[in-house]
Amino acid sequence: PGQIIAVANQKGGVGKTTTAINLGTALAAMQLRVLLVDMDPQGNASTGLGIKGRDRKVNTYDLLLGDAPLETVCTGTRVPGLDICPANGDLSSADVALLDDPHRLRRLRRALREADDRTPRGGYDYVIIDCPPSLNVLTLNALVAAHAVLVPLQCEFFAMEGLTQIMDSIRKVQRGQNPELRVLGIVLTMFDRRNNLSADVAAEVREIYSDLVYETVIPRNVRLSEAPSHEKPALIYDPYCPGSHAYVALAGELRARRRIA
Amino acid sequence: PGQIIAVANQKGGVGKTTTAINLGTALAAMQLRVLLVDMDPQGNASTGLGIKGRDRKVNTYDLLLGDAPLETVCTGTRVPGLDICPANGDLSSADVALLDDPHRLRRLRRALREADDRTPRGGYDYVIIDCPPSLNVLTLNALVAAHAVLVPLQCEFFAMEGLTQIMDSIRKVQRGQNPELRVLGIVLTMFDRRNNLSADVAAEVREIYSDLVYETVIPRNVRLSEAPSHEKPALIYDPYCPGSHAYVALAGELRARRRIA
Ligand SMILES: Nc1ncnc2c1ncn2[C@@H]1O[C@H](COP(=O)(O)OP(=O)(O)OP(=O)(O)O)[C@@H](O)[C@H]1O
Ligand SMILES: Nc1ncnc2c1ncn2[C@@H]1O[C@H](COP(=O)(O)OP(=O)(O)OP(=O)(O)O)[C@@H](O)[C@H]1O
Ligand SMILES: [Mg+2]
Ligand SMILES: [Mg+2]
Repeated sequence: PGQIIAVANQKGGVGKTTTAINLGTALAAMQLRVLLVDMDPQGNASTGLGIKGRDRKVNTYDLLLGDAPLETVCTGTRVPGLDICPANGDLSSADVALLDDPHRLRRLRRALREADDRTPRGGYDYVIIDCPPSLNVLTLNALVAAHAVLVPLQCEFFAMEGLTQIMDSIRKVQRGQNPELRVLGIVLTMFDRRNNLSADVAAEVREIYSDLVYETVIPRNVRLSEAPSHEKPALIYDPYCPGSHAYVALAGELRARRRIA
Repeated sequence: PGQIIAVANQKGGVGKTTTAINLGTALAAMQLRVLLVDMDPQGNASTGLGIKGRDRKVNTYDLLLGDAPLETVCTGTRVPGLDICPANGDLSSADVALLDDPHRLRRLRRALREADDRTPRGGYDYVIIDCPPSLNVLTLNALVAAHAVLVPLQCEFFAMEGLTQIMDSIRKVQRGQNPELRVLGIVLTMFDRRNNLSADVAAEVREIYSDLVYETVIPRNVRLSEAPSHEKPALIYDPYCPGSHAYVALAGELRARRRIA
């Protein structure tokens, strides 16, 4: 396939889903073909793109269990060029269902690679995987399947503290099941100009992780949190808001960094 | 023991840890003896109360595995009357370690009840359990151990969508391993007067869940998110800020509701 990017951070509420939806939309707006894989039993990425409950009967859980191929599971969205593998609560049974499979962490990798074998060049330019807030079998499947991982980091103290845990998990996967996995970068989210905390966190993270931290910073912007209730990405709900601009810039920076890497 | 309250919601970043720390502190300030059990491998409640990594060698993981009794695991904090069972990354191995135990969901319940048998009246008035952002073995242990569950709800669209999932899980536990479990209430958090989204979400939740929703609303207040970097609850870091006032009011409402219940 094209580049498979996992959007992961075990800290909750840092902007994983908001980043997956809006980065995906911004890339699709550049005439790229994008697939969003919703790996969270909360199904927020699916909800944010307007996928109704009745249209998730076949979903990422079936993909992981090998009960349905990618072509059957994925469906179009109201964003041209952006497809999605939707998710619902079924996914929370994946832990138990895959227990006895020694290769349980490679299920998603296999499903994506097999789909690519069937349609090598007709596939997607980018596959973006939205992960749940934990380091469980779902997030590990995403890290094993991915070429690279993007870590959204809320500009808050607890989120900064949690950075070492996700970086440790990535290193473990690199040493084990996916040596080619690389860290695409850290994206600062919900940056609030009005308080010092955001600036302090941003400065500290840039000092420790330097070039890994993207130049593009996603500001705290209420339009980003209003958009899901309208079942649209912010880029469609309010294309001129600061949040949308930031995600378009993020897509640009991601593409530019790819050329350099 | 006294009343055991689980603070739970699988949606990430809704204010579970902030509520556990500051509600615990507000109850301790009323001369009540409070124990905070950190059930999250992120260990944010432990960090927010200044427990260093070297002081978490014995932690909630040992309590769950039965390797150490409550008296050995719990330790004092800088808040008079507030003890904590600290947590660290060890806890993320609990899933696998408890796999073969048919009673794996009752481990915390057993540890707390056994401690109470040893010191019936000398124990705690309140035990508050901070849960991770998932419905896994850790959160289920908390729901099986608890008398009641408090659900923090961020005033955002995705968080509101997720309310049915936590309510479903609570019902399953009530029908199964813990029939006495009751829903203490829903606490609206990060309410932002500046935008309509908070007001819309609050109105919708009050309409659906009516009396279950606490009168006390926790405002978005940067002092709440600054406090953990000083290793203090907001009630000590800045006792007069809107966030601290709200948590003191929450403790008052919780006590009053208990008399009525
Ligand atoms: N830059 C932003 N400005 C304002 N609100 C935001 C921003 N990014 C995300 N939000 C809102 O903050 C909340 C948390 O974001 P989101 O759900 O994307 O995080 P997450 O990491 O996917 O959460 P989870 O850990 O539960 O999966 C959501 O209600 C979202 O709408
Ligand atoms: N009322 C508030 N006003 C402003 N910031 C807040 C408020 N409540 C919590 N925060 C901040 O928002 C972030 C998320 O809160 P917190 O970590 O308590 O949520 P959580 O539900 O415990 O997250 P997780 O799902 O990762 O366990 C933290 O950085 C915290 O400091
Ligand atoms: Mg999410
Ligand atoms: Mg927490």
